[in-house]
Amino acid sequence: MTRTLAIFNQKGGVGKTTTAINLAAGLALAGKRTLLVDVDPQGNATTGLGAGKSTLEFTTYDVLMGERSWRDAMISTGVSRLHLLPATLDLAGAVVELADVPGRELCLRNGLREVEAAFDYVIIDTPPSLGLLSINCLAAADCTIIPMQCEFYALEGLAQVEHTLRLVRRQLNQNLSLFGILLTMVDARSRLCRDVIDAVRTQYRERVFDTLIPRTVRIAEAPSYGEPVLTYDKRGKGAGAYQALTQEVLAR
Amino acid sequence: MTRTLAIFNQKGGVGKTTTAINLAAGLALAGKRTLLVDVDPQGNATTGLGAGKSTLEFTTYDVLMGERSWRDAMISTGVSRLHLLPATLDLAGAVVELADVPGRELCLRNGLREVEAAFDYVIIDTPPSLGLLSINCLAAADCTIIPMQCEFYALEGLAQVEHTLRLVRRQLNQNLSLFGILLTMVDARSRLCRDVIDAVRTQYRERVFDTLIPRTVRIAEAPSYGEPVLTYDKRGKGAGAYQALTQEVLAR
Ligand SMILES: Nc1ncnc2c1ncn2[C@@H]1O[C@H](COP(=O)(O)OP(=O)(O)OP(=O)(O)O)[C@@H](O)[C@H]1O
Ligand SMILES: Nc1ncnc2c1ncn2[C@@H]1O[C@H](COP(=O)(O)OP(=O)(O)OP(=O)(O)O)[C@@H](O)[C@H]1O
Ligand SMILES: [Mg+2]
Ligand SMILES: [Mg+2]
Repeated sequence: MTRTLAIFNQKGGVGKTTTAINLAAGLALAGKRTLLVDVDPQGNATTGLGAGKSTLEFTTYDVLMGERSWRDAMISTGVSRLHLLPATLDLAGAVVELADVPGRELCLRNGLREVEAAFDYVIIDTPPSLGLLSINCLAAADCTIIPMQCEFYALEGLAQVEHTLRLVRRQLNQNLSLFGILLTMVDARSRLCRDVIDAVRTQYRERVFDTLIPRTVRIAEAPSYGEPVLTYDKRGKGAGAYQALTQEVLAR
Repeated sequence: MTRTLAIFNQKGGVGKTTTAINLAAGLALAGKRTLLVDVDPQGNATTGLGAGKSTLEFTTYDVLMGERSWRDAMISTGVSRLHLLPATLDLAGAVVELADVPGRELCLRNGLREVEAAFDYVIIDTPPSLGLLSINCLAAADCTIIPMQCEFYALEGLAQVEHTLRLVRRQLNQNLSLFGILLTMVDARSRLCRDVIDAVRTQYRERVFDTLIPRTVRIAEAPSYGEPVLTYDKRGKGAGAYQALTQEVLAR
C-alpha cells in the first residue's frame, strides 16, 4: 500500500524541504522504494539532492501539464532506492497556464497515477503558499506532515494550515488526513521555543511527533554538498533526529 | 518625494516581515510619516504590530479589488507616525478573483494612488511566492530590499529574485531598482554564514547593506507582544541593527 505524504505549511522557511529530503532519504535507507516530488518552483529539493537543473530533460512541470508521465521525468539520486521528480522555475508558469483548465487542482494527482506500482512512499515538497501548486499537492496526498518552527508566527500559521486542510478535504480529497506536526529548528535553551512546544503538544496531543529536530550547522550545510544530512553527517544530531522521525513514520 | 519600498524574496522565512515591521517603525521613529502595507495572506505584519484581525473593517484585499481606498483601510499602530494597511486570509482569494481582470498586476499600484500626499515612506511586506500578489507589490514599488539568510538555498534564491526583478522591470515597471540586499539572522560564529556573506558582498558589492541583522531571541519574541523589536527591546542588539539599517536607508 503506497503512502503519499505532502510536507506542507504555507509559512515560509519552516523546514519543509529539509524534512522532505531527509525523510525521503531515511525511508530509502530503511529499504523502502521512495519518490520525492519537488513541486516548488524554487527547486530547493532538486538542488539539495545534487541534481543539476540545466541538464534535466523533463520535470514536474511536464507531469503537471499532462505532457509526460512520472516515469519519463524521474531521475535517480545519490541514495539507492530514492528517486526524484525534479523542479525548475518553469513550474511557476504552470499556475498561469492551468488557471482556466477544468480540474486544474487534480493535475498532480492525475500525473502520479500508477505510481503505486513502483514505490512504497511518495514524499511531496510544497512551496510556501496557498496557491494552485499547494492545492494540487494536497489533492494528490493521502496525508500531510506539517513542519513548524517554535516561533510566534508559526502558531498563527497552524490555524491557517488547518483551515486549508479542511477546505481541501471538503472539496477535493475526503481522505486527506493530518499525519503529524513536526517541530523543527528546535533550540531547547530558548524559552520561546519551550513555550511554543508546550502550546502545540497541549492542543494537538498525539498528532505531534515525539521527535524534535534540533537546529544544527550540519543540517544547514548539507544542501551545499547536494546530500541529505543522513549521508553528509550520518553520526550527527541532525541525522539522528531524522532517523528517529523515519522510524516514527514507519511505525504509524 | 515619497519612496515606496517592497521587501521581497520568494524564498520563505528569510526575515521579510521582521524587516518590514522594524524598518517601517525605524523610519516613523526618525520622524517620517510611514505606511506599512501587508500584502501577505498570512498577515504576519498585521499580527506583528498587534492589530486584531477579527476587528478590522477594511483590509488590503478591499484596496486591491478597487472597492476601498487606502484611506478607508489604513489603521494606526502603537508607533506614532506609523500606519498599517492590514491583511487577512481573504487576500488569498484575490489571486483567483483577479485572474481574468485586465491589468491585474497593477491593482495595488492603482490602489495606492495619491499616497504621496500623506506619507514619506511606504513599506510593502510581500508573501513568499512568485505569484500575482508579489508581482503587484513589485509593480507598485520604486525599489526593493531583498532580505536573505546566510544559507545555501538563499544564494540560489538570489539569482531567481534577480530574474523576477528583470521581468517586472521589462513588462510592468521600468523604474524598479534594487535598493539593497540585507543579510539577516546572521550568526558570525558559523563558517557557512561567513562564506555566504563573502560570496554576496563579492558579487553585489555596494548593493549589499553594511548593516548585518544578527539572530537574537528578542527579535523572535517581539511579535508575540505585538511590537517591533525597536520598542520591545530598544537597547538590544536587534533594535540596534534595525536602527542602523534605518539610517542607511535614510542616507541613500
Ligand atoms: N534543523 C535545522 N537546523 C539548521 N538549519 C536548518 C534546519 N532545517 C532547515 N534549516 C535551514 O533553514 C532554511 C529553511 O529551511 P527549508 O528551506 O527546508 O524551509 P522551507 O520551509 O522548505 O522553506 P520555503 O518556505 O522557502 O520552501 C534552509 O536554509 C535550511 O538549510
Ligand atoms: N534576526 C532575527 N533573529 C531571530 N529571529 C528572527 C530574526 N528575523 C526573523 N526571525 C524569526 O524568524 C522567523 C521568520 O522570519 P519572518 O517571518 O520575518 O520571515 P519572512 O520572510 O517574512 O517569512 P515568510 O516567507 O513566511 O513571509 C519568524 O518567526 C521571525 O520571528
Ligand atoms: Mg522549501
Ligand atoms: Mg512574512
